[in-house]
Amino acid sequence: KKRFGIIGLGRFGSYLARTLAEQGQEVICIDRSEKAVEEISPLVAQAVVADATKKETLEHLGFHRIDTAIVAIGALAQSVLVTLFLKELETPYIIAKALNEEGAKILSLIGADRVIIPEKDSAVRLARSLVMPNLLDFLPLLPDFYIAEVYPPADFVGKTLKELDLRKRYRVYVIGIKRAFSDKIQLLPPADYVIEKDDLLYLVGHKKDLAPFTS
Amino acid sequence: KKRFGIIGLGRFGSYLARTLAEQGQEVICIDRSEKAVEEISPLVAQAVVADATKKETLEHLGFHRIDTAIVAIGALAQSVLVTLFLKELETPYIIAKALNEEGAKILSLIGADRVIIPEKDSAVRLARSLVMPNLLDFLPLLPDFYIAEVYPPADFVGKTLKELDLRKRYRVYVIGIKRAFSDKIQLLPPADYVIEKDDLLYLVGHKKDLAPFTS
Ligand SMILES: Nc1ncnc2c1ncn2[C@@H]1O[C@H](COP(=O)(O)OP(=O)(O)OP(=O)(O)O)[C@@H](O)[C@H]1O
Ligand SMILES: Nc1ncnc2c1ncn2[C@@H]1O[C@H](COP(=O)(O)OP(=O)(O)OP(=O)(O)O)[C@@H](O)[C@H]1O
Repeated sequence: KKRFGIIGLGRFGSYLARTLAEQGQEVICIDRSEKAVEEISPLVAQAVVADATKKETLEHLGFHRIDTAIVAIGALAQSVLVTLFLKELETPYIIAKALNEEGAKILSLIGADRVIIPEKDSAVRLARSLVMPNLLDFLPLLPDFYIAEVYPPADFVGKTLKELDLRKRYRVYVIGIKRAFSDKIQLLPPADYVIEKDDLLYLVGHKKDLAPFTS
Repeated sequence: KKRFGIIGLGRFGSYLARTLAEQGQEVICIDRSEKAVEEISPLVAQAVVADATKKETLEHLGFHRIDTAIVAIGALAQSVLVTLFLKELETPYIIAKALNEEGAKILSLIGADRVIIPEKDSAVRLARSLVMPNLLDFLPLLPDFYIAEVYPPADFVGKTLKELDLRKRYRVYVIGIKRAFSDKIQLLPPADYVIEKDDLLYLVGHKKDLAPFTS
């Protein structure tokens, strides 16, 4: 169970807090709006009314001890400060929301490990589904079906895909393989492919069938 | 090439207009803000400053002749009116943006064929990638790799997957099959599965390899 800190309870931040809490994660939240904090409070571990651009506040509230922080504030002047302070508090992983590409660049330079533009991401996905209607986004179509990125179990090494017969024996399919020292993913590898120790396997299957490989 | 009408050039509407236009689609836009219209104008077929809650305006601007309309206005009072008018103008397909579940329900009842909550969708995706980090979202991982939902070509009917040898001969893989009159998708079907005429095949592969099946 990981500890998430969410700063900013606008629509994106609130939905994120809610979803993480529903999935059993420990979620602490900050927002300067009482209303926003009040609404999320019953659903999360902790929600506090505060100004996140005060570094001492972040420290007081334990933001130096969380695993992942998400800065869900659109206004760049604010999100840049908060991101800077989280970086200085040595937060292991910082995700920041941006309104546009320029903001995204700036937040990355300040120290965000990952930047998200929610409206852009969903607009791009929608555009793709409108222009290529029978090309589907994997996850909505097959809700518990995923791809897992895993190293092979020891007893797979040195065997061919055909020998391992993963589809029948494990109900997963190797959809791609990335060899060590390559950043190219070989898609739909042939049945006679021999698995090597440092290969990164991309397995497709039902969540429960992938679990033995990902734990 | 399809004709898209976008009403509301906030962040979501603007990114959508931009992306569709970049993909060679014909895009017409309405917004009551001059600034928003000015910014998108060089990139799309047509962009007009107007109040979309006037039904005659929508008709004048040709919204009764577009293929798909996207109402990208957050404010429910506005989006409900626009959706109603588009329905009355017999727009074939209406997508509406909502801020929350209640708005989404209302817009569906008014006549939206599909409702999107952009901030929620991206929050849910982010939450999933944070909680299950080696379970991946298909599309960002393998950018030109998709799933296509297609009926089988005539010469596939009556043959087994093994016989057809799709991976080797066509560079695609049948990841799932939905039989006629069933809404259950059989995932990772066995090699001896015999394809039937009304089966819906879910093929995974590179965009260029899927093209012959989807055109
Ligand atoms: N300095 C701050 N400290 C704490 N909370 C803040 C601060 N600045 C902004 N917020 C909060 O962050 C939330 C989101 O802010 P903002 O309006 O900038 O984002 P937004 O991009 O419009 O949000 P969304 O689109 O997700 O609804 C608001 O609830 C606001 O109260
Ligand atoms: N009646 C209307 N006619 C035309 N445009 C409108 C109308 N009402 C709102 N708009 C426009 O729709 C756009 C988006 O509006 P709104 O602020 O409600 O949505 P939003 O959800 O905050 O947008 P986003 O989050 O995508 O930035 C604005 O640019 C606004 O000018």
